[in-house]
Amino acid sequence: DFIVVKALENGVSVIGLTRGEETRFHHTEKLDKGEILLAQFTEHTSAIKIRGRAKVICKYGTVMSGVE
Amino acid sequence: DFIVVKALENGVSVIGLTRGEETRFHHTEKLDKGEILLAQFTEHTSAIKIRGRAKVICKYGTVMSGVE
Amino acid sequence: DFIVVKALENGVSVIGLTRGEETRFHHTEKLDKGEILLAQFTEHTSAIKIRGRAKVICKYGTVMSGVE
Amino acid sequence: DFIVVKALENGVSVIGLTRGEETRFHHTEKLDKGEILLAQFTEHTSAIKIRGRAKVICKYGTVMSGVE
Amino acid sequence: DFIVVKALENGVSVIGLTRGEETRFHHTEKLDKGEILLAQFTEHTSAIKIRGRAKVICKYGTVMSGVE
Amino acid sequence: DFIVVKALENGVSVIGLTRGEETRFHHTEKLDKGEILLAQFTEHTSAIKIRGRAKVICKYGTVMSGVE
Amino acid sequence: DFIVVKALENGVSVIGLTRGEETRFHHTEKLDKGEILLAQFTEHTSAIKIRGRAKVICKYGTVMSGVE
Amino acid sequence: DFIVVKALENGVSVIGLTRGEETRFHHTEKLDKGEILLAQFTEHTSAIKIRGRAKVICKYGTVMSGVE
Amino acid sequence: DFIVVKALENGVSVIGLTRGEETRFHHTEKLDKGEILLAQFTEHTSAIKIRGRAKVICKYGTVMSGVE
Amino acid sequence: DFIVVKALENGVSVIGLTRGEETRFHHTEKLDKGEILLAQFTEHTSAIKIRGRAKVICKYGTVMSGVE
Amino acid sequence: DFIVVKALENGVSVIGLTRGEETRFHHTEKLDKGEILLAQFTEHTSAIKIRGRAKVICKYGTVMSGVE
Ligand SMILES: N[C@@H](Cc1c[nH]c2ccccc12)C(=O)O
Ligand SMILES: N[C@@H](Cc1c[nH]c2ccccc12)C(=O)O
Ligand SMILES: N[C@@H](Cc1c[nH]c2ccccc12)C(=O)O
Ligand SMILES: N[C@@H](Cc1c[nH]c2ccccc12)C(=O)O
Ligand SMILES: N[C@@H](Cc1c[nH]c2ccccc12)C(=O)O
Ligand SMILES: N[C@@H](Cc1c[nH]c2ccccc12)C(=O)O
Ligand SMILES: N[C@@H](Cc1c[nH]c2ccccc12)C(=O)O
Ligand SMILES: N[C@@H](Cc1c[nH]c2ccccc12)C(=O)O
Ligand SMILES: N[C@@H](Cc1c[nH]c2ccccc12)C(=O)O
Ligand SMILES: N[C@@H](Cc1c[nH]c2ccccc12)C(=O)O
Ligand SMILES: N[C@@H](Cc1c[nH]c2ccccc12)C(=O)O
Repeated sequence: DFIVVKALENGVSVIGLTRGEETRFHHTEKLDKGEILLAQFTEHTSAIKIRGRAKVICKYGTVMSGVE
Repeated sequence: DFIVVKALENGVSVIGLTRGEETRFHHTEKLDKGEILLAQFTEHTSAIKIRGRAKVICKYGTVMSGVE
Repeated sequence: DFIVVKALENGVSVIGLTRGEETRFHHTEKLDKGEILLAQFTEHTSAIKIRGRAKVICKYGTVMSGVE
Repeated sequence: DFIVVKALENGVSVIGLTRGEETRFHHTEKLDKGEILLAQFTEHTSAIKIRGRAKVICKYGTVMSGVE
Repeated sequence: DFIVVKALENGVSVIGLTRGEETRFHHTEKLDKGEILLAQFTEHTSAIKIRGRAKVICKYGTVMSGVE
Repeated sequence: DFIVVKALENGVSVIGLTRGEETRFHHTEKLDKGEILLAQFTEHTSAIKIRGRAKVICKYGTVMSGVE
Repeated sequence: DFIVVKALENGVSVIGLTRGEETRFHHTEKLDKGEILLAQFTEHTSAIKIRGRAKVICKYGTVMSGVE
Repeated sequence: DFIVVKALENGVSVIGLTRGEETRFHHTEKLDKGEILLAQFTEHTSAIKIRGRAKVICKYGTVMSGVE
Repeated sequence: DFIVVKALENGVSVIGLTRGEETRFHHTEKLDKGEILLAQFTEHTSAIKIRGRAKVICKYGTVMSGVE
Repeated sequence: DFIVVKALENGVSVIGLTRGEETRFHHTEKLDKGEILLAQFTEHTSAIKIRGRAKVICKYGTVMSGVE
Repeated sequence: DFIVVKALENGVSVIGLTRGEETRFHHTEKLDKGEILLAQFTEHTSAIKIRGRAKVICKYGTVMSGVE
């Protein structure tokens, strides 16, 4: 499984949360407007948090993050 | 399997319940309005509880949490 | 496999029954109105019982629990 | 595989039959009207018998048990 | 794989035939009118015989057993 | 894989042919009118022969055996 | 994978060809009109030849063998 | 995977090419008009060549071999 | 996975390219007009090149090779 | 899983991010206008970032990267 | 997974990029107009680059490479 994040503004954060007993942020990928990140769930990433205005695409369809 | 939670208000809680004989809360991820969390079921998380107004998307479709 | 339970009133119970030769209740998760629980079948849970008014969603669709 | 049973009257029985050379009842779960039980086929349960008025949902659709 | 049998009269027989070199009846489950049995093919059951008026549901659809 | 055979007359034969280098009949299950047999391909059965008037249902649909 | 052969005349032959370096006939099953044979590809059978007028059904649909 | 070849004339050839570093013909099955051969790809056959007028059926549909 | 090649002229070449660090031609199968070759990707073939006018059929549909 | 990137201008970057505890850029493939790159998620690549105007195609459909 | 490339002009390049920590070109297959190459992702090829005017077909559909 992977997700697609397209930034609709500068400074969008795609944050990886650790897999395992403990849950913390292990990486934040910053995206500028128009940039696209395709990111998998992995051995180290079992949850992903999105901050800022972006289009988030996954197997369930498209969801918009951020406040209008 | 993963679920998608989009917070529709500040202070939405996405709570991971432990897998195994014992069932307790191992992590609560707080979301501000507009933030999105994509979270898997994992070796440590076999149930997920959502508190507050949010859009919850999974393979069965979209369900709204919280009281109108 | 997991199911989704959305409580339509306070005090909804989602009860896990043990897997194995013996069948007994190992955990009861109480839900307040509007709260959502997503719960898997697991190594310890091979049956789930729902008490109270709730929307129960699974791969077969949606079923309402509780008495009208 | 799991099935969903919604009791339409009090005293509905969901009976687990043993897997293996011998076939006998290993557990009977009683349901009150409106209660829902989701139950898997398991290492110990290879057949399930339903007595009383209930809605039985599985991958083949919905079947009503009991006499009108 | 499992099948669903709903008895349309009393005394319906659901018979399990043994898996292996030899083929014989290892168990007969009697159903009263309205009762439902969900039964898997298993390590011990590679054929199932139905006697009496019943609705038999499997992945190929519904077939009625018994003589009109 | 399993097939469903519904006898449309008395004396229908469902014959299991042996798996392996040699091909011979290992079992003949006789069905009376209206009786239903659900039978798998197994470690011992790699071909099945049907004699007499019957409805034969498998993943490819329904085929009628016997002469009109 | 299995195929279904329904004989439309007496004397239809369903021939199993050996799997392996060498290809020869290991078994011929004769069918009378109306008889049905369901036959798998197996450890010993990697090709099947049909002679005579018959209806041959497989995952690609129905093909008629024999000359009109 | 298997293919179905129905000969539309006498003398149709279904040729098995060897799997492995070397590619040569290991078997030619001759078909008379109306005969049908169902043949798998196997440990010894990784390519199949058809000569003569025939109907060739596989998971992609039907293709006619031979010159009109 | 396999592909189907139907030659639309004489002298069509179906070329197997080696799997592994090195990429070279290991076999060229010549087809006359109307002949059909069904060829798998294998342990030794990870790319296939087609020269000449032919109909090439695979899971993505039909593509015509050669110059009009 | 793989993605398809078609550059709509010169200088499009397709960046591979490392799999594992650490997340950094391990390779940047530069594409000129019209060039196409098909790239898998791999043992070394668990996220891919796209900079510049391009058409990005994956199992969820097509997304355009870059600013209009 | 494999892709299909049909050259629409002479001199189309289909380039294999190495799998592993390092990313470099390991093979370039030149195609003349009308020639077709079917190429898999492999143990040695985890990305493929296409230069020149060609039709590129994969599980997501058809994309045209090269500049109009
Ligand atoms: N560390 C947690 C992260 C997580 C995944 N899904 C969750 C749902 C809720 C809370 C935390 C999580 C785990 O691997 O299980
Ligand atoms: N610890 C429990 C958590 C759980 C999962 N599904 C449930 C259903 C009901 C109650 C508890 C649960 C388990 O892993 O099995
Ligand atoms: N302990 C039982 C629980 C159970 C699962 N499915 C059932 C159906 C009926 C009765 C009990 C059950 C088991 O694991 O098998
Ligand atoms: N003990 C039996 C129970 C059973 C499963 N399917 C059946 C069908 C008919 C009769 C009994 C059964 C078994 O595991 O095989
Ligand atoms: N003992 C047989 C039972 C059986 C399964 N499918 C059949 C078809 C025909 C006759 C008998 C059978 C076996 O396991 O193979
Ligand atoms: N003994 C044979 C039975 C068989 C299966 N499919 C066949 C097709 C044709 C003739 C015989 C067979 C085998 O296991 O292979
Ligand atoms: N003995 C051959 C039989 C065969 C299967 N498919 C074929 C296609 C053509 C010719 C022979 C065959 C094999 O197992 O491979
Ligand atoms: N011996 C070759 C046969 C083959 C399969 N597919 C091909 C495509 C082209 C040329 C030869 C082949 C192999 O197993 O790989
Ligand atoms: N030897 C190469 C052949 C190959 C497969 N796909 C390719 C794509 C481009 C160039 C070469 C190839 C390999 O097995 O990987
Ligand atoms: N190194 C990270 C890369 C990554 C994958 N998915 C992510 C989502 C968010 C942040 C980083 C990532 C990992 O393998 O897990
Ligand atoms: N060597 C890289 C090649 C690669 C695959 N997908 C990529 C995406 C971006 C950049 C490089 C790549 C790897 O195997 O992972």
